Amino acid sequence: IIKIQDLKRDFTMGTETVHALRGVSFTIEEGEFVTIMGSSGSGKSTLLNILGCLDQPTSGSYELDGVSVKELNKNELATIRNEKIGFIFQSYNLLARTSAIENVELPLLYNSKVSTEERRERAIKALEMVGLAERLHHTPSQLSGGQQQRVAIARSLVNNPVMILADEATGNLDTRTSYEIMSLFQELNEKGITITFVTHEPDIATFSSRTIVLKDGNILKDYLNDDI
Amino acid sequence: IIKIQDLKRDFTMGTETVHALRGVSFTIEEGEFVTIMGSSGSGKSTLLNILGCLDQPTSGSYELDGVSVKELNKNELATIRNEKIGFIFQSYNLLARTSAIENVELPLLYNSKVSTEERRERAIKALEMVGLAERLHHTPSQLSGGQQQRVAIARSLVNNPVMILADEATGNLDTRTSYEIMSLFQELNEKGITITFVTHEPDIATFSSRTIVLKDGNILKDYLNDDI
Ligand SMILES: Nc1ncnc2c1ncn2[C@@H]1O[C@H](COP(=O)(O)OP(=O)(O)OP(=O)(O)O)[C@@H](O)[C@H]1O
Ligand SMILES: Nc1ncnc2c1ncn2[C@@H]1O[C@H](COP(=O)(O)OP(=O)(O)OP(=O)(O)O)[C@@H](O)[C@H]1O
Ligand SMILES: [Mg+2]
Ligand SMILES: [Mg+2]
Repeated sequence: IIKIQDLKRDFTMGTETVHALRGVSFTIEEGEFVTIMGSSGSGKSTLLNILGCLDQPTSGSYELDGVSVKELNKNELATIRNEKIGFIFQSYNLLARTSAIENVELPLLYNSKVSTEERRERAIKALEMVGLAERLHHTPSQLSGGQQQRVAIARSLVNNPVMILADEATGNLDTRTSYEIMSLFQELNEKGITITFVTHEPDIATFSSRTIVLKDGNILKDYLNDDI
Repeated sequence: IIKIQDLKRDFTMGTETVHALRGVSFTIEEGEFVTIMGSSGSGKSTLLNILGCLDQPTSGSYELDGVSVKELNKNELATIRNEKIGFIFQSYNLLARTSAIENVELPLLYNSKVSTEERRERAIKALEMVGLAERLHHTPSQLSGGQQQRVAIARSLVNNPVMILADEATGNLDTRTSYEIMSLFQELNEKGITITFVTHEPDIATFSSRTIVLKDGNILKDYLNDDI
């Protein structure tokens, strides 16, 4: 479902250039559950943003579900992001003045096939799945860090995406809550959803079937987790 | 240096009241290195915000360095926050339009005893200590999540505080970088700085000498780490 070939991404600021990705290649099959690890600054978020069609590479190719992403126009990219991909940002990107339930409903506002009642039901169900049934009407500043993170997770699920891209989705959660979220992701994966999960924590990586390790914008290792 | 007695903090939103802290009491001696753990929503940030003089309890007492914090006026609180306490926020609270070095210099702007040159030197040194010597002029959006977190850490150090309050300061860092940051905190602790560190990760807690566990706004356990 994902095929990247020699992906490069440079950030140029005046005279300085940061080579965030220096030629990354891999293929992810539909239904896989892959973990991406690597040290702070190794390029994980940059890679995930390209996979999520939020950013374009400087060079190299990205095929999503057989379609070359470079060929798509802005509207087609927006539709893919909204309907096919559930993205969980490292910094959540919640709307500050809206409640948890409204934040989670947001992706459904653009979906004309979903009625107002169904939108509310789906949002409530997603928040229940992450343990936030009692925080529906709190705004982000009225939520703990880990609760905000879980609102971001719930929001990524409401459009029934075929692929979830999660950037550190358990970074602010205690061990037990993290394991509950990872079990939820395993359940979604068993239903066929492809999951690409960035994490720093080795024991979180064990919930997936394969691990890709980045170092300074390159792939250091790419191995199946059963091999450990 | 810290003495809290029966601390309570309620958040009231309309008809709903959240009892974030339900009567918390402990004493932290000068020079201790304490870890606070607990599940998402158990009250850790609420507690830390009160200890950092950023929030007032609903009831109960807080003595900082022998002074009852309730008796202090706004200016005295601001001075304590700026000069005595280094606070690392769970969501960093960096200024979006300013570079890493300017963000780190910020607490020194209010310090009339520090010249412009010394301010710049201290900021550079703090950023070097967290491994960001090559990112001085990047703004937060030009930094990775873990790099932003480290800018927040560096900023907490520049005023040479007597006490550091860190809310999940390694949540977005890979294992090796986290251990480097924890060693840095151990070094600062050996110089006499009192450290109170909120974390979810048990192996990060082992860098401290004592662990306090919160559950639903109450203290569940309070033990010395050598006892484990
Ligand atoms: N301003 C607020 N208004 C209403 N409720 C709040 C507010 N701030 C926090 N809460 C609630 O108080 C409880 C404790 O929040 P707190 O941020 O202290 O948790 P925490 O232990 O830091 O969690 P985490 O590990 O997820 O960061 C949570 O259930 C949260 O929803
Ligand atoms: N917009 C930008 N402009 C300049 N440099 C950038 C920009 N975005 C990222 N970088 C740099 O590119 C490198 C990779 O960043 P990226 O966010 O992908 O790292 P990461 O692996 O996600 O790190 P972390 O684990 O800390 O979140 C970092 O060194 C960062 O400073
Ligand atoms: Mg990142
Ligand atoms: Mg918190």
